[in-house]
Amino acid sequence: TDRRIVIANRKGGSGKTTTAVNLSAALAISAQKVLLVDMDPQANATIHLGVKPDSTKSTIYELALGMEPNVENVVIKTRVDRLDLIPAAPRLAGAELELAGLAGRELRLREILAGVDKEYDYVIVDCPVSFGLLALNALVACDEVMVPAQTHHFSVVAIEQLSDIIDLVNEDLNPDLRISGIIPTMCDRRMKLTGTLIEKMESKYGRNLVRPRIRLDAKLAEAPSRGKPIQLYAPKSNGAYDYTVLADDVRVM
Amino acid sequence: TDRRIVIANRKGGSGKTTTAVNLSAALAISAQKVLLVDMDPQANATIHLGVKPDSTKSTIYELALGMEPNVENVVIKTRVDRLDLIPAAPRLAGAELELAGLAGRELRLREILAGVDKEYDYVIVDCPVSFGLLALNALVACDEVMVPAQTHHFSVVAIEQLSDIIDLVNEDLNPDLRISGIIPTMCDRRMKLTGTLIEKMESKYGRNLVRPRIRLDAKLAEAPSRGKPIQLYAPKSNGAYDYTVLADDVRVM
Ligand SMILES: Nc1ncnc2c1ncn2[C@@H]1O[C@H](COP(=O)(O)OP(=O)(O)OP(=O)(O)O)[C@@H](O)[C@H]1O
Ligand SMILES: Nc1ncnc2c1ncn2[C@@H]1O[C@H](COP(=O)(O)OP(=O)(O)OP(=O)(O)O)[C@@H](O)[C@H]1O
Ligand SMILES: [Mg+2]
Ligand SMILES: [Mg+2]
Repeated sequence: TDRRIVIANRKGGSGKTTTAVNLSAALAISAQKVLLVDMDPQANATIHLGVKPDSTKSTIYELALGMEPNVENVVIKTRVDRLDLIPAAPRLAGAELELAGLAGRELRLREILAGVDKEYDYVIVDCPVSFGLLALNALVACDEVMVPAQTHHFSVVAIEQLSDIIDLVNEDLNPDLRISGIIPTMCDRRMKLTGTLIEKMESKYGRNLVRPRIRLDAKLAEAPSRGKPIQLYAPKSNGAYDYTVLADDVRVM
Repeated sequence: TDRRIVIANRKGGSGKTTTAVNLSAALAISAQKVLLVDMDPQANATIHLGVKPDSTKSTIYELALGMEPNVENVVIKTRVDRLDLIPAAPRLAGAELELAGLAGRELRLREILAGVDKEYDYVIVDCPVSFGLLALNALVACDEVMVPAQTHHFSVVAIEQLSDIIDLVNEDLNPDLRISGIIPTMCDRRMKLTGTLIEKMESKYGRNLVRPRIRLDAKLAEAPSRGKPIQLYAPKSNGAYDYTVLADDVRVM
């Protein structure tokens, strides 16, 4: 069965893109066929994988607005075997307004993915931080939400707000959607706040929901400037190790 | 002359709220009269100053939509002498839609501030990360934009995008608006990326525009859970020191 996972968090800079890219790469390296979909007009995931957003003729924007009917014409192979990408670009920002008037505007991504579903073991969707039609499309198209969360004070409230949004989406658009994991990110052992926040998340959401943590590692912040996931940029780093551990955990869930 | 500074950056988690709160507190402690305006429905700045967003009857939302005509009924004194706050609350998210239909919808904050201008030396506005009517109101009401930016790869592109937005705002809504500072945040000396990115910002925007950097300090991340700015929570910390240096630099600009 293929799994469709949206990576979301209303708090900015919580590690969504870093997780979407590196978890996807780790899964692909462990022989899973993975499609990463960039739903953010800032196209950080696209850039992270070495694709220049302005150089791509067809992106999720053209697919969403129907100018490109064939998803095969948009999917790009990446430097990682078995990891494909549907890129984003700045013009995707226009889709928020342009989709607003269309019937079935929340179902665009679901319909696009129906065209490629059989080919992939995992579809991972990187969400923009602002909550609008693009983020809603991601929530409606997927079955699971994973929440990368910095172990800082504002993270808990952000998870609660996301949880409320998911309850609304469950009401009619997508009854099956649920949070399947909270991923503590940028964990710095020297900060006592890290331990405090992880305990808070475990007691609030249950230990089963809290996935293996990702440690703070400068290499994770450097990798995007090389257009590579951590596994290609710094395969022996803590960051590469942690995302491999996370991928193994995600696979046996 | 009073200065109105909006703290903005399209990249999430770049230190906007941490800067808005701690810079405001540092200015107030140095005998400036400061008004901090929270324009983010996530109300992080409000929470950071120890105010519970749900407990406030009147917030920027009521002012923006005219349900409360008097700004004096909304301004709250904070734990820091000379630092006042106009709080935000989750219901502010509704203003994006509700203001959309009104004439002069980008001028609401400018009009509100006209009612208190004389009383303050500084008005500092914390912006939401998503760009919508709330952020636009902040850009139209202020004269300067300061950009806290993590010294990571995606920050440079985010500053360029903000710069393009400011050019658009200059065309009719606010010809005087300009970026008056880029503040490198969460700087970790051990990361060579920090030095690289600061050099990039200096060569692109000029050394004069790059303000004193804020170092990574766990105390800055802990302070919000105590509802205090860094100067009250940990007055001897690097974080408190760095925001004092920044405030002194801002005052002599
Ligand atoms: N574990 C980590 N160690 C060090 N740096 C990290 C780590 N995870 C992410 N980063 C860096 O922190 C910054 C924020 O991470 P990222 O862009 O993944 O967050 P995001 O949630 O996608 O942000 P946005 O809300 O803007 O979409 C990036 O520059 C990234 O490279
Ligand atoms: N210099 C620093 N050292 C350590 N932690 C920091 C520092 N600056 C900010 N933080 C922490 O990093 C997180 C992100 O910072 P902050 O919330 O200020 O960013 P933001 O740009 O306002 O985010 P958003 O895009 O969600 O509004 C917060 O938990 C904050 O406490
Ligand atoms: Mg991102
Ligand atoms: Mg903020």
